[in-house]
Amino acid sequence: FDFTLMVAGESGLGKSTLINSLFLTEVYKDRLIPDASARLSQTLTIERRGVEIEEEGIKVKLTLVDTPGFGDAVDNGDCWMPVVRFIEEQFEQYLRDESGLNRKNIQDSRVHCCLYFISPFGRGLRPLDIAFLRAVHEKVNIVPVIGKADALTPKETQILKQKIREQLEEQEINIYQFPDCDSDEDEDFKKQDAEMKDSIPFAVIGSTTVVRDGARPVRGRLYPWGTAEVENPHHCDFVNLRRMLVQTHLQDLKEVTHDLLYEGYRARCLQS
Amino acid sequence: FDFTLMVAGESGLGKSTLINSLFLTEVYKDRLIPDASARLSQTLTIERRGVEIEEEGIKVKLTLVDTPGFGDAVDNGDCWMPVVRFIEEQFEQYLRDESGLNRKNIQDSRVHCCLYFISPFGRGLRPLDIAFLRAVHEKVNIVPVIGKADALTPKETQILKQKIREQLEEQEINIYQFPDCDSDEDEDFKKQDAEMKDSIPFAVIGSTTVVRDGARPVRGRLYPWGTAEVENPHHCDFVNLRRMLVQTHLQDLKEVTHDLLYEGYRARCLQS
Ligand SMILES: Nc1nc2c(ncn2[C@@H]2O[C@H](COP(=O)(O)OP(=O)(O)O)[C@@H](O)[C@H]2O)c(=O)[nH]1
Ligand SMILES: Nc1nc2c(ncn2[C@@H]2O[C@H](COP(=O)(O)OP(=O)(O)O)[C@@H](O)[C@H]2O)c(=O)[nH]1
Repeated sequence: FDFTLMVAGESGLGKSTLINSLFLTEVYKDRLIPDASARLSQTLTIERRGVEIEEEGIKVKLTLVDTPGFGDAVDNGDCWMPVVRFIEEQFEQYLRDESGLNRKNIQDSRVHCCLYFISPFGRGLRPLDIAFLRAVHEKVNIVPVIGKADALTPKETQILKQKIREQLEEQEINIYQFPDCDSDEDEDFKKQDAEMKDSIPFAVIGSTTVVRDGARPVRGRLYPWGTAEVENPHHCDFVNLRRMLVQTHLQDLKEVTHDLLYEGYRARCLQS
Repeated sequence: FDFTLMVAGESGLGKSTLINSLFLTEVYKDRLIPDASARLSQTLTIERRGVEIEEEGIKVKLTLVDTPGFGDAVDNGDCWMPVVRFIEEQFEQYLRDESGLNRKNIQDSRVHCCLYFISPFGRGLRPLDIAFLRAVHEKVNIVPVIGKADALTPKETQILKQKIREQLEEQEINIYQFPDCDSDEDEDFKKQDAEMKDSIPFAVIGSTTVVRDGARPVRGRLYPWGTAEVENPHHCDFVNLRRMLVQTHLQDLKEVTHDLLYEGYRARCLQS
C-alpha cells in the first residue's frame, strides 16, 4: 500500500513535529535549517522521504513530501509554483506509465493528500495561504490544519475555524470532503462522525516529548502553567486528525486522487 | 512630557494587546482589520494614536505609532520603506523647527522607541525582520520583543533568545542599550538589573482579560491546561519590559534619540 502525503505551509508551524507525532516515528529528526540570511536567496526545495508504517496490521509505504522554505522570504511571489509543478509531474509520470506497455506494475507516486498548515496567529487565511490553496486545490486533496493550536484559547480556536471556513467558501477553495459514514451505522457513531467533520480545520498540537510531570505520562508540551496534551480531545483535535486521516481514510484519499483529481488532469491534457 | 512609541512587526503577534496591557488602557479596542483578500493589494498604512497616561505621578502624552499590514502580503519587498520614511520625516520636521524662529516651543514628534515584535514561531530573526531592523536601527531606539511567548516552553524561549542575540550581533544591528545602573546601588539591585538585561529580547504575553478561575484574579490567558499569567515573572518577561521601558527609561530613550540618533541624522544632512 503506497501513500504519498505532502506537508505544506510556512516554516515554524510545527509540521515536522506533527508528522513525527502522527506516525510515532522520528521521520524528521535533526533537520538542518538554514539561517535566515542563507534563506534570503534560497529557492523552495521539495524533499521526499520514505518511511514504512503499519496501521491496523496494514503495511503502508508512506512517502512524505515536505516544502521547506515556503513563505520564508521577503518576497514570496510564486513560491508555490515548484509545489504545483511537483504535483503535476507526478500526474504526468502516471499518465505516461498508464499509456505504456507495463501497465500492471505502475508505481503510484501521485500526491494523495496535502496537509496544509495555517498559522494560529493570523485572523484567518493569509494572502499566501489563499494563493497556494487556489493553485493546488484541483490537483490534490487538501486537509487544512491549524498548527501550534496551543497558542489559542478554545474561544479563539472556534472563531478562527469559523473564519477559515468562510474564507474557503468565498474563495471557492475545494478541500477534501471526508465521506459520509454508512447509513446503517448507529446514531452515536453518526453523531461522533458529524462532530469530527465540524472540527475541520483540525486545530493540532504536536510533540515528540513525553511529559512525566502529572498523573500519568503524556505526549505534550510542558509549560509553567500546565501541560498541553497532544492526545487530549479537550486540548486539540489531534486524535480526530489521526483517526480520520491515518486510520480510516487513506484508501478514500487514494481513490479521490485517482477518480477525480487525476481524471480531471488527464481530461485537460487530452483536450489540449 | 511627550513620548512617541512605535510598535512594529508582523500582524497577529499580539502588538495591540500588549500595548493595551502595558498602559492598562484600551488604546486599540475594536480594530477594523481588513480581510486577507482586501490586504492582497493594500499598502502599508502608518497610524498614530494619542493617549494620556500617568506613570509615577508624571503625565505622559504618549503617541503610539502602529504599522498595520507589515509583512502581510505575498511580496513584502520594501514594506519597511514607509516606516523608514515616517521616522525620517519626524527628524526633518524637528530639524526645520530647530532652525526656525520659535525654537522655545518645538513639538517633539520624533519616534523615541520602536518596540519590534519577533514571531515565537521562527528559528530566530526572519529575513523580513533583518531587513526592517537594518533599515531603521540607526534612526530609532529598537527594543526587540518576542510576542505571544506563551507558545514557547521555557527551554525553547532560551534557545530563541540566544539565537536572536547571535543574529543581531552578526547582522551588526544596534538595539537600545539600557544604561548601567548607578555604581552606588546595592548588590541586589545590580544583580536584578543584570538579570533584566540578560532577558532581552523580552518574551512577552499580553492580555486585557482578567481570569477569575484560580486562587486570585489575574490578567492572563485561560487555557484548558492552565492560565498563562501576564504579570508572573515565571511565565514571561512582561513585568521586566514594563519596568524597564515605561517606569524607568522613558527619559533616557528621549535623550538617546536626541543626542545620538537625531544628531547622526543631522550630521548626515549637513554633510550632503
Ligand atoms: N507551541 C507549539 N510549538 C510546537 C508545536 N509543535 C512543535 N513545536 C515547536 O516548534 C518548533 C518548530 O517545529 P517544527 O516541527 O520543526 O516546525 P516546521 O518548521 O513547521 O517543520 C520546535 O521548537 C517545536 O518544539 C506545537 O504544537 N505547539
Ligand atoms: N497566544 C497569545 N495570543 C495573544 C497574545 N496577545 C494577544 N493574543 C491574541 O492574538 C490575537 C491578535 O492580537 P492583536 O493584539 O490584535 O495582534 P496584532 O495584530 O499584533 O496587533 C487576539 O485574538 C489576541 O487575543 C499572547 O500573548 N499570546
